[in-house]
Amino acid sequence: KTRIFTVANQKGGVGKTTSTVNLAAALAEGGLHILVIDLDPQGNASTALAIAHHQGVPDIYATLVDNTPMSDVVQAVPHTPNLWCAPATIDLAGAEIELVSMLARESRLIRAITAYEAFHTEKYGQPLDYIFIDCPPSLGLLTINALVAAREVLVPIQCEYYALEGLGQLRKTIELVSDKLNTDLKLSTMLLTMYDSRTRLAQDVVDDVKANFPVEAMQTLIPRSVRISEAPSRDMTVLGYDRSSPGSQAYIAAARELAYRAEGL
Amino acid sequence: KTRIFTVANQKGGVGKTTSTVNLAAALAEGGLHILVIDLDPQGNASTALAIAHHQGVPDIYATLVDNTPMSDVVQAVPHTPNLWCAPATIDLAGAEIELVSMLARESRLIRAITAYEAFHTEKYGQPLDYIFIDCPPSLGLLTINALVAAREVLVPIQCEYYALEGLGQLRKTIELVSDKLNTDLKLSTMLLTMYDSRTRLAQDVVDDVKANFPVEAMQTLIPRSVRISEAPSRDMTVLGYDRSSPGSQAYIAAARELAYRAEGL
Ligand SMILES: Nc1ncnc2c1ncn2[C@@H]1O[C@H](COP(=O)(O)OP(=O)(O)OP(=O)(O)O)[C@@H](O)[C@H]1O
Ligand SMILES: Nc1ncnc2c1ncn2[C@@H]1O[C@H](COP(=O)(O)OP(=O)(O)OP(=O)(O)O)[C@@H](O)[C@H]1O
Ligand SMILES: [Mg+2]
Ligand SMILES: [Mg+2]
Repeated sequence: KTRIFTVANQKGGVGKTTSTVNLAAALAEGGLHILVIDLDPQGNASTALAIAHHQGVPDIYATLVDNTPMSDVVQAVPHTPNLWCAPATIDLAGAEIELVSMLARESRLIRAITAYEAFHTEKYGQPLDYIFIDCPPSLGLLTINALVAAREVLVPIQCEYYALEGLGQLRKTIELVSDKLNTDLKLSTMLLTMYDSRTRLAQDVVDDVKANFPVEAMQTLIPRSVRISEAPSRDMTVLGYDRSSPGSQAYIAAARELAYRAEGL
Repeated sequence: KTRIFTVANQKGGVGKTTSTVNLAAALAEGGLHILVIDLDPQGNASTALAIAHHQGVPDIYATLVDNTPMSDVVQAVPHTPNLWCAPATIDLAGAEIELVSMLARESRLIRAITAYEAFHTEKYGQPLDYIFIDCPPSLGLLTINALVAAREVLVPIQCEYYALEGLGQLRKTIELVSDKLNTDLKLSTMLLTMYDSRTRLAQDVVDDVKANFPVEAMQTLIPRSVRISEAPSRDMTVLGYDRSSPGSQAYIAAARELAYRAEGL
């Protein structure tokens, strides 16, 4: 069964895009078929995967609002076998307001994904193994669509002071969606990012998260690493940019841990 | 005349809250009367200024949606003379959806600010010199309210690769607001944050921003500094936490530069 993750946290800059892109690349290396859906109007995931996403390129906005099939939007990621991406263009910035008054506004993405999964299996002779949906830093209708479409939520948590402040709100939103729109949905995974062993604060956040979320918190910590932040400027994931660096090795280990953790823990 | 800044950038984690809080504290030290309005449902600015903002505390949501006067919401910041804050509680998370169908939905904040300015001058015998509005990482109705209320926009820009990706969208939104809702509004200031001289990338972003925005870009760069990220965990601004640190000195210099730059450059 395809594992569908929504990568969400309304706190900004915590590593949602970075985690989506690097986990996807690491899993694709293992031969699994992976789709990344970019649901952030900034299009950072599309950029990091070197996918064209200037205005005019068919994108996830066209799928959500104009009912363009995802099969017309998804592009293969250059130089990375087994990895595909449905990009976001600047058009997506208008989607939240437009979706407010549309019919079935919360379930447009899940319907598009279900159709695409059948298309992918038909075309490539094997199903998608993972889908990662990269969300913007808010809990609006784009993130709601992602939560309705997914079975698991992966929450990146920056090892900084504000990290736990918004978690209550995020959990409440996930509970609301699983009550009313998607009973399968589960906050299954928390990934600690930008861990800087020089600061006491980072260790406090790690201890806090592991104490409050012993089951969901991943063992693998992602270190703060300049190579991770430089990789997108070379249109590469950190695996392609500097494979032996601590950041790349951490995402490879995290992908392996994710694969071993059973769904619906 | 009171200078009203909206601190906005829909890219997450770029230093909006950190810049709001530390610039405000530095200006207050100089004897100026400063108000910070927390418009982010996460309430990070309220936390950093040690302002109570648990559910039930009168907050900016009450002002925007229930017409509670801001004078009932604003609290003095402990241990910091001349600095006040209108906090955000978790209630604010519902505001964007609720505002969609309300009358004068874009101008609720400006009306509340105008009334509060008169109240402040009456009570303290001097007007507010600066108001900073800390925005969430999105361009929804909360940020629109802030753009309608302000005369200047201050955009923090992280010295990282994705920094320039969303700027087009932000400028477009500012132009729309200044066309239709607030002719005074001007993107007057760009502050480069988390500058890490170890990486080539940081210098590239600085050069890029200075080339594209020669007038708006501030000369002062804010360095990446652990002391800045640790300060909120002690309920202090970085000025209170470690005044002589490079981060604190940079915000003091930036506040001074901001004060010298004439409005409407
Ligand atoms: N482990 C890391 N070490 C160093 N830099 C990192 C790390 N992870 C992410 N970054 C950098 O931090 C910034 C924020 O990361 P990213 O954009 O992935 O966060 P995000 O949560 O997707 O942000 P947004 O809320 O805007 O969507 C980026 O410039 C990225 O390159
Ligand atoms: N100059 C700096 N050096 C080191 N850390 C910093 C610096 N500025 C901000 N930070 C840290 O980076 C993180 C993001 O900063 P901050 O929360 O101010 O950004 P923001 O733009 O307000 O985020 P959001 O988009 O969620 O509102 C915080 O943990 C903060 O402490
Ligand atoms: Mg992102
Ligand atoms: Mg903030």
